[in-house]
Amino acid sequence: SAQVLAIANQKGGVGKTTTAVNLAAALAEAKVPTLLIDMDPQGNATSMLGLERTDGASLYGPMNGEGIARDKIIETGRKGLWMIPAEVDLAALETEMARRDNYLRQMKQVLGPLRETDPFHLGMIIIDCPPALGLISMNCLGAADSLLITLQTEYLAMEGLGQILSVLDQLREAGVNDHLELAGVLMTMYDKRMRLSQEVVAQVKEHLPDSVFKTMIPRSVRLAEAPSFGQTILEYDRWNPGARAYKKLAKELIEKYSL
Amino acid sequence: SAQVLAIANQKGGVGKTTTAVNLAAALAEAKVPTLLIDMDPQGNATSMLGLERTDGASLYGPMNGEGIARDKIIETGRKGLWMIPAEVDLAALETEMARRDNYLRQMKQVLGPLRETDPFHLGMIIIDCPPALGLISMNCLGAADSLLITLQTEYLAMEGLGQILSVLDQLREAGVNDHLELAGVLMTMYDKRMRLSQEVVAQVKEHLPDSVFKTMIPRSVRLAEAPSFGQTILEYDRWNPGARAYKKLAKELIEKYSL
Ligand SMILES: Nc1ncnc2c1ncn2[C@@H]1O[C@H](COP(=O)(O)OP(=O)(O)OP(=O)(O)O)[C@@H](O)[C@H]1O
Ligand SMILES: Nc1ncnc2c1ncn2[C@@H]1O[C@H](COP(=O)(O)OP(=O)(O)OP(=O)(O)O)[C@@H](O)[C@H]1O
Ligand SMILES: [Mg+2]
Ligand SMILES: [Mg+2]
Repeated sequence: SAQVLAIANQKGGVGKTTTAVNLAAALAEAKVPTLLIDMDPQGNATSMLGLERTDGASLYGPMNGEGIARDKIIETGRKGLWMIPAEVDLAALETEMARRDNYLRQMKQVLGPLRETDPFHLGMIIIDCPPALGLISMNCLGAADSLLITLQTEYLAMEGLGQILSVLDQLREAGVNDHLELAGVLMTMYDKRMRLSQEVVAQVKEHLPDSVFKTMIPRSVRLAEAPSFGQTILEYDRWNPGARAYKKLAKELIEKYSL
Repeated sequence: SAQVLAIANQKGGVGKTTTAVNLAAALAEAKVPTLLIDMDPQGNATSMLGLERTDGASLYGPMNGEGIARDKIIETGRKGLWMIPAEVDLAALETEMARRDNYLRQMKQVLGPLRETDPFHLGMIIIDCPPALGLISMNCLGAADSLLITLQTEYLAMEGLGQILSVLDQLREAGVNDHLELAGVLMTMYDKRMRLSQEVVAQVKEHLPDSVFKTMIPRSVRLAEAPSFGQTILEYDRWNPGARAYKKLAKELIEKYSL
């Protein structure tokens, strides 16, 4: 059955969505059937693939007991890549779920049947999370097999690393998700000419020697331009350093999880 | 009494904290006594000033009816600049407040007495918000006189602009804060060599011709380096284009609100 990978970091603007979309595209191209789930009310992953946020299209309903995840899966127009898009109402989950018991396991329950029936023989399910450690992100971590932390190679981004790693431990210890592991820390927007970038990478590698992906995503304006055309980097500029980095990352994950 | 300015945008990493801290420093330097309130559980504004997130130091207590805002104000070591720092527990407010009545007006009530007694003859109170439109940000907007939206000059950042502007209208219409106005949209990380930056600026100016600040904040790595020394840009590199831009922005606000 599919490996579920949550891409999370409460720090904003660190490349979560850019990674979720382009990694999903690179995996699909490498013949790993992939489902991308947009759990961020902003819906950036949805629009990066050129799709619309429409009411009723997201996991919002199933998370409230209306409908099932399987019925929310849509085509993206890319071979081997499916999506469950976001909708604005997702934001309401943060307060609505707070009033329920079992509020950390909702998503695990919603994805359960989908993982068992596996209509598309998926190799990977990627979940894009909002920039917070609220109930939506906690649910995504509760439903995942592993966590990929995108880390912008800048000082402020390092500050929050300890916090999300401790959330990982808490979810395991609380028994919400006892097999959740860290897939790794992915360096993003790396600029080898900048002292700041180099310093951040050195510090993170010192703290977490075994958890940093070999692949680093370079800063490249083409990655920021592609979304305005509703294209992945593979479609917009496939020989770009950013595109090559995401293809390399896909290979690292295929090896790690024998996809 | 002081003008209360909330700096918000649900999109992550768009320069909210960098603007809150450096604008506050520029106003204090221009002899406008300023209080900076860090309402982001990440506590980046707190650490950018070289201060620690300590339990009990934030508005978390007063928002839960324990203690008053006046007692949380601390010195920053900079003349004319005070702070109410963040603490990790702030994150719990998102779920705790959901269970209460009147949950959008808590912060307005907490800041009320402080605005009336005004112990430091403040000219401006600046509030740094987390990257979400959850209950913390809504409370900050409920307590503010005006909203400054930082907008990174990249495509994905434009997507959320409509949403935060409609929240502004909703809070006014719902009577939560009927005098809340838009102070303006501040372009950040502007790179005049990039076509993408120019296109975003042109599009936003077309949609909101009267709401864009004249000052634009250029992309400058010095702004990203300063936080690792716990310094504002004025302390770290005061002749840097980013420092000059924040001084210019301070002047624009001093004129606009006769501070
Ligand atoms: N490697 C890169 N090089 C250049 N720009 C990048 C890179 N990765 C992402 N970007 C751009 O940086 C901005 C932030 O990236 P993105 O939106 O993917 O981050 P995020 O963590 O998902 O943000 P949020 O916290 O709002 O969800 C976007 O404008 C994106 O296009
Ligand atoms: N004008 C600029 N030029 C270069 N780097 C900048 C600029 N403004 C901010 N940065 C850097 O970009 C990153 C994001 O900025 P910042 O943390 O202020 O954004 P934010 O909107 O407060 O993020 P969050 O959504 O996580 O609260 C930080 O590493 C910061 O140092
Ligand atoms: Mg995102
Ligand atoms: Mg911030």
